[in-house]
Amino acid sequence: PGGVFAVSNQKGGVGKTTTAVNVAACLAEAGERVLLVDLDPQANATSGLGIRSHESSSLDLLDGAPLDTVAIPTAYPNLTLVPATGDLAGAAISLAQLPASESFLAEALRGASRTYSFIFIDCPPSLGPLTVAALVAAEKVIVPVQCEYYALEGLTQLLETLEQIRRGPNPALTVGGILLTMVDRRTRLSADVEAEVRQAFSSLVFAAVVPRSIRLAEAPSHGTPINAYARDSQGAAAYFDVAGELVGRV
Amino acid sequence: PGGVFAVSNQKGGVGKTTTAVNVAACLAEAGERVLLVDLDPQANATSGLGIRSHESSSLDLLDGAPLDTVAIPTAYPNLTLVPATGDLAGAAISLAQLPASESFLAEALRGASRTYSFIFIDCPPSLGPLTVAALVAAEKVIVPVQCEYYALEGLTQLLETLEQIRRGPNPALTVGGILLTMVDRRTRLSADVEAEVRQAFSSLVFAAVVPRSIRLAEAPSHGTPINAYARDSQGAAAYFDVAGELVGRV
Ligand SMILES: Nc1ncnc2c1ncn2[C@@H]1O[C@H](COP(=O)(O)OP(=O)(O)OP(=O)(O)O)[C@@H](O)[C@H]1O
Ligand SMILES: Nc1ncnc2c1ncn2[C@@H]1O[C@H](COP(=O)(O)OP(=O)(O)OP(=O)(O)O)[C@@H](O)[C@H]1O
Ligand SMILES: [Mg+2]
Ligand SMILES: [Mg+2]
Repeated sequence: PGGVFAVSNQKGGVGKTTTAVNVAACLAEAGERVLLVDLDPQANATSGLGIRSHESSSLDLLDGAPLDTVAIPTAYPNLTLVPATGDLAGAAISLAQLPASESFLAEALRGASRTYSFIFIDCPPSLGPLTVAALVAAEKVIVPVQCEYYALEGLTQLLETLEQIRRGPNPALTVGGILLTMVDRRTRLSADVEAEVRQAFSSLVFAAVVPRSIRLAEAPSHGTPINAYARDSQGAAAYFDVAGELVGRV
Repeated sequence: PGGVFAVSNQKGGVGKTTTAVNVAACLAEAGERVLLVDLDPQANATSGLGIRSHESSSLDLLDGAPLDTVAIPTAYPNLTLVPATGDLAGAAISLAQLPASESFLAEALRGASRTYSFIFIDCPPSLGPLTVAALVAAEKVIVPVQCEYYALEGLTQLLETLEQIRRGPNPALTVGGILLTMVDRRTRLSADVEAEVRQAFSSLVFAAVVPRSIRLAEAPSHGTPINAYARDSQGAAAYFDVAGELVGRV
């Protein structure tokens, strides 16, 4: 099973990093060899796994550094990280100017599936050059969607971009799943958005949802994924469900 | 009083659009002539004000279109909008390649302070060319910060970028205020983040905070600002307070 997954949505704050970190951690705990690539200049996935200082980063892959010189172990068995750096923000500009630079990550990850059964790429909140590089490198895209109006609105724009990538540099790219996050079924808004997404996108939408759970928001300040921070929380249960469903979908 | 304010934070989903739309609407209701410029390809501020279709957009300002051919009235007296379009995403790439393009918005807004007492620019969740153009055009920056860990982490990176803009193309740029959003004083996380931000940034932080309020998340699906959607809600009271404090700060 497995594969290379971009976790992407240009809408900000929908749970991309939370999903990338926690699905990766749950699969690693289940014995899968997992690589998490942080491609966001904010480097939230890096700090969310408790990594403070590191020599190299995903930026070095742009200069052709081999993956195994950049990937570092985390405190969690089976979970390896390519950390990010703030300097990635500058790379977005230079990427836009280099020809065929959109495939730098695809090249860096070539052959990595022999070492890792699952590879996740945490994307920044945009459809710029860094996200394009992730979409070119990925086989599938996981799209977290917060159960609120603005996040719903952005879904169409994202799916159009995926279609362009499919027609262009990466014909193999498919939607691995749309994941509803920060679900609060007590509110009408959340229920309405969930109903609309399931109606519009039906089987593309994960059956599992991630409820709004304070433990998920607390875990990053401790630099730990949810299965290490609050194993018995609703948030942990949800991400174990998502990870299980993902294994079934691939 | 008044001035040109960029509403910016590269962290996604912290309440930039919600703050830009609602502070603009509250000031307009108080009789100030307000212009809201949507510079985000997601065009959330545009749909948040109920504007569905429009001929021109902030992208046309990049081609030198005069402001008064692009700015359109909204349903709310004293509130004028420069709508956004998804095509702005492509502009970010071409902006990066043109010399001195970072001042296209500053040029377009030259003289606009004779017509509008307050001008707000809603920025995308990045520190890329569109946000740089907004920071070059602005006199002050309003920084919404969600009371959660990842948002706190990003604050230092943002303030460093502001310093670079001040040393470079816009020496007059200052921080107009840091606004704590989605505050939920029942949770320890929110209280801890609030305490840390106030301690680190003291008088830069608005005394007024914006509580987490479902009405604020519902309003955009009705295309109305909070003072029109739920005038008696905590969310509306908070944004009237923020607007009032902003007038006092300028
Ligand atoms: N299910 C949840 N319940 C409660 N809080 C959550 C949940 N998922 C994410 N969060 C919190 O919401 C905020 C946004 O989530 P996150 O940073 O993962 O989104 P993102 O899409 O990666 O943001 P960005 O667009 O900035 O990259 C974070 O503070 C996170 O801790
Ligand atoms: N105080 C609040 N209480 C409850 N919900 C809020 C509040 N402020 C904003 N929201 C909701 O949270 C989500 C994120 O807010 P918003 O879109 O304004 O952030 P943003 O920083 O503009 O995001 P982006 O980075 O994508 O531009 C939206 O669904 C919005 O409706
Ligand atoms: Mg993120
Ligand atoms: Mg916004």
